Order: sequence, then structure tokens, then C-alpha cells
Amino acid sequence: IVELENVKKVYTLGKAEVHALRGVTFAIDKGDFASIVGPSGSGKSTILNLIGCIDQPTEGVVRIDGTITEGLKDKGLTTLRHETLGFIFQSFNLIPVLNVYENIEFPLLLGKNRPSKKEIKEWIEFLVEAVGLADHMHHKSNELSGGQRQRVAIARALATKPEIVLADEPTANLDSKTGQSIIELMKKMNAELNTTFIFSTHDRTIMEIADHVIQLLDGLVVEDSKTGAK
Amino acid sequence: IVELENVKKVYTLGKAEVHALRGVTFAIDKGDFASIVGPSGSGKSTILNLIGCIDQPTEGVVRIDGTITEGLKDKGLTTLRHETLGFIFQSFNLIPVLNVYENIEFPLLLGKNRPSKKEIKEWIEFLVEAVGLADHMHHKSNELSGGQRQRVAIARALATKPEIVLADEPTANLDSKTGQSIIELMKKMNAELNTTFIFSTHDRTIMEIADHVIQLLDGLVVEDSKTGAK
Ligand SMILES: Nc1ncnc2c1ncn2[C@@H]1O[C@H](COP(=O)(O)OP(=O)(O)OP(=O)(O)O)[C@@H](O)[C@H]1O
Ligand SMILES: Nc1ncnc2c1ncn2[C@@H]1O[C@H](COP(=O)(O)OP(=O)(O)OP(=O)(O)O)[C@@H](O)[C@H]1O
Ligand SMILES: [Mg+2]
Ligand SMILES: [Mg+2]
Repeated sequence: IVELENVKKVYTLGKAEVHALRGVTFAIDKGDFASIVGPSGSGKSTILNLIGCIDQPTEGVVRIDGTITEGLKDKGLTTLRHETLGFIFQSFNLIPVLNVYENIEFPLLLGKNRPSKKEIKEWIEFLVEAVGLADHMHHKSNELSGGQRQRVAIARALATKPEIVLADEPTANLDSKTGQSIIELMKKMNAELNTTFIFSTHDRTIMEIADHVIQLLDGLVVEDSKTGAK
Repeated sequence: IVELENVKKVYTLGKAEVHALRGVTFAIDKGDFASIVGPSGSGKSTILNLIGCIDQPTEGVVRIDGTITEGLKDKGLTTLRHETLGFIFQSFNLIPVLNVYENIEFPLLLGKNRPSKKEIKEWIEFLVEAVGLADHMHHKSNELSGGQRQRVAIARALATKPEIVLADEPTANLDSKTGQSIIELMKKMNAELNTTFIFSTHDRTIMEIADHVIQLLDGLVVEDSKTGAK
């Protein structure tokens, strides 16, 4: 469902160049619970940003559902982002003036074929409960703890039940018990809806539960192991 | 060196109240490598913000070096913050337009008794190397990965060689190898300079290496164990 072919990404900073990705090739199948692992600065977020159509590769091809992302105009990218992808950003990117409920509801208001108001409310309340924020539903995102904000970002990405969820370090600010319950929620969506998950993570629990692990070092794939475990 | 006596913190949100801390009492001795642990939302950052004089308790007393923080005027708080404390924020709080070197140098320019320009340069270059960012010294903080930004925030807090370092989830965005080298750097400062470290963390490595662990649950201390290990 996602293919990268010899993808390179170079950031130009003044006269210097940072080669974030030096030729990355891998394929993720629909329904994979995949994890990209590697040291800080190795290129994990850059890969997720390219798959998320937030950025374009300097060289190489990124395909989603067979469509090359580079050929898409703004309108095509926006449709892809709203209808196929869910993104949990490493720095959350919540809307500070909206409360927990409104932040999660936001992507649901953008879609074309919207569920009924009642269905939306029940689904959001389920998600808020599932990520442990029922007591904070009407609190603004800048009135929450770091891990509480992260969980709002997680619920928001799952709200549209996307085909592919890109999760950048989703448990970094969570204690192991809270993190475990979030991973179980994602595993459940993966099992019931065949949602594809692509993580960037240092969390051992996610690495162990993943059925596809891609090891990154200094902008290159050094290992790509797909296990039979599903 | 730090004492909390029956400290309470209530956030008022409209008509609702959030009791972040419900009566917290503990003491940290000079040179402790202390870790505050607990679930997301249990009050860890709130405690560090009170010790860091960024916020005041609703009730109860916070003492640093015997001085009650509530009695201090702005000037006294600023002096305490610049001369005694170093703070690594959960969301880093870097200055985006400054580069790595300038962010770390910033607190050194604020102090009264400044070391020589040459000493400052050597010390910052040592810290940049020690946190693994030598290749990025002149890159702006918004041109870095999440974990790289976190390491700039760490180096900045250590730059003034403060008596007390408050570290809020300092390894959340780091892979275990990079995290380990950061913890070793801090352990070295703790051993050589008798710097007191107070962590808020979910990182097992820090919890295991700490000689004083304070367990927090829903705004209350449920365990406070100081081991002989030094
Ligand atoms: N600015 C604020 N306004 C209102 N409530 C707040 C604010 N900051 C924190 N809180 C609430 O106070 C409680 C404690 O927050 P705190 O940030 O101290 O938790 P924490 O232990 O650091 O959590 P995490 O591990 O998720 O960072 C939480 O329930 C949170 O919702
Ligand atoms: N906006 C940018 N401008 C310039 N260089 C960048 C930018 N974003 C990232 N980089 C560089 O590209 C490289 C890869 O960054 P990336 O964010 O993908 O790493 P990462 O694996 O996600 O790291 P972390 O685990 O610390 O989040 C890093 O060396 C970083 O300095
Ligand atoms: Mg990253
Ligand atoms: Mg916190």
C-alpha cells in the first residue's frame, strides 16, 4: 500500500546540505503493523513526512495505493491526506484554542461523506474514553499535560478511520501502562479494520509487537524484516 | 536542597477545577539523582514547574536552599532561576531563530560573573560534542529532528553548571543508545560537581540508576524511597 523506491531527501541549509535520506527502498503491505526504528536523526520523521505528503522527496519515488505522490497537485494531496491518511506528529500539532473533543472532531468535519452528528459524537466519546481523557474532554489542549496532549493527537488521527496511520513516536510522553493501552487500541483497529500502521519509534513494546521492522541508520535502510506474526 | 511541604496545585478552568497536586511532601538532598515517576497526568511536570519557580503552589510551601519560593519577588525568582537552576522542558522551549550553539550559549550571557569568551566557547563545544550534535552546531533549532532539539535543550540546561537541574522527560524522544550517553553525561556532572538532578520520567534506565525515587499517582506521593546507592 506504500512503496518507497531509492528515495533521497536533502535539506539545504545555506551552503551546507543535510542528507536526511540517502536512497531508501521498502514496501509496506496493507494491514502491516510496521515500525521504523533507528537513532535520533536517522531519518524516521522524514520518511513519515514523505509518506504523509507533507514533503516531497529530492529524488526517488513514493507511491501510495499505487499512485506516485510527486505527480499530485495540491488538490490531490489534500484528498489523499484527508481520506487515506491519519498522522500523529512527533510534536502533536494540536489546535491550542480548541478543546480535546473539538481537536478530535476537526478532521471529521473536513470529509465529504460525513457520518451523522449522533454517530460522530458517539465515536469521539468512545475515542476520548479509549485514550483515557474522559475527565478532560472539554479542556483546551494548552491546559493538558504533555502525555495528555499526545493522546489527543492519537485520537484525532484515528477519528477518520484512515486506511494508513502514520504514528511518529506516539508513546514518547506516556508511561508504560498508558502506552500499552494505546498500542492495544491501535492493534484492535489493525485487526478489525485492517488499518495499516507505520510507526517511527524507540518504544520496545511497539518494536516487539510489530510484524514488520525497518531499521534505519544515517538515512539508509540497514535491515527490513517482515515476520509472519500477524 | 529542595523541600516540598503539603504542596497543592489547583488549576481553575472556567467553573471546573483540576487538582494537579493534592498535598505533596518530600525532600531532595544536595547531590541526589532523583526521579519522579508516575502515569501521564499524575502531576510530575507541575512539581518541576513549582521547584523551577515558573509557577506558584495554591497551598503549601516550596523551599530551595532553605528559601521559601513564594516570598520571592520577580527579581529574586529570576536570580534563583539563572544562578541555581537549570531546566529541561518537556516541550524543549528552544529559541527557533537561534542555532544550536546560540541556544546553549544564551543562559551564559545572562549571568553576572561570566567566564571568558574563550572558556565559554570551549565549554559549549564540549557540550555540543557530548550530546552528539557536533555536525549540527550552526543549524537552527527548527532545522533539527525531535530528538536533536531535545538534546539542545539538555545542553542548554547544563551550560551554566547549575546547582539543581530539573529534567522533564529528557530522553522521551531519544533512542536508547543516545539516551544512555545523555544519562552518563548527567551522572558524571552529578559525581564531579555534586549537581542535584530531579527527573520526571518514564525511562526505565533513569529510574534504575536513580538513588531517590518518588512515585506519584493522581497528585499524591505514594512512595518515596531513597537508596544508599550513590
Ligand atoms: N495549564 C494547565 N491548566 C489546567 N490544567 C492543567 C494545566 N497543566 C496541567 N494540567 C492538569 O494537571 C494535571 C497534572 O499535569 P502534569 O503536566 O503535571 O502531569 P504529568 O505527570 O507531567 O503528565 P505527563 O507525563 O503526561 O507529562 C493533569 O491532569 C493536567 O490535565
Ligand atoms: N527542516 C529541516 N531542515 C534541515 N534539516 C533537517 C530538517 N528536519 C530534519 N533535518 C535533518 O535531517 C535528519 C533526519 O531528521 P529526522 O527528523 O527525520 O530524524 P528522526 O529519525 O526522526 O530523529 P528523532 O528520533 O530525533 O526524531 C537530521 O539530521 C536532521 O538534522
Ligand atoms: Mg523524529
Ligand atoms: Mg509532564
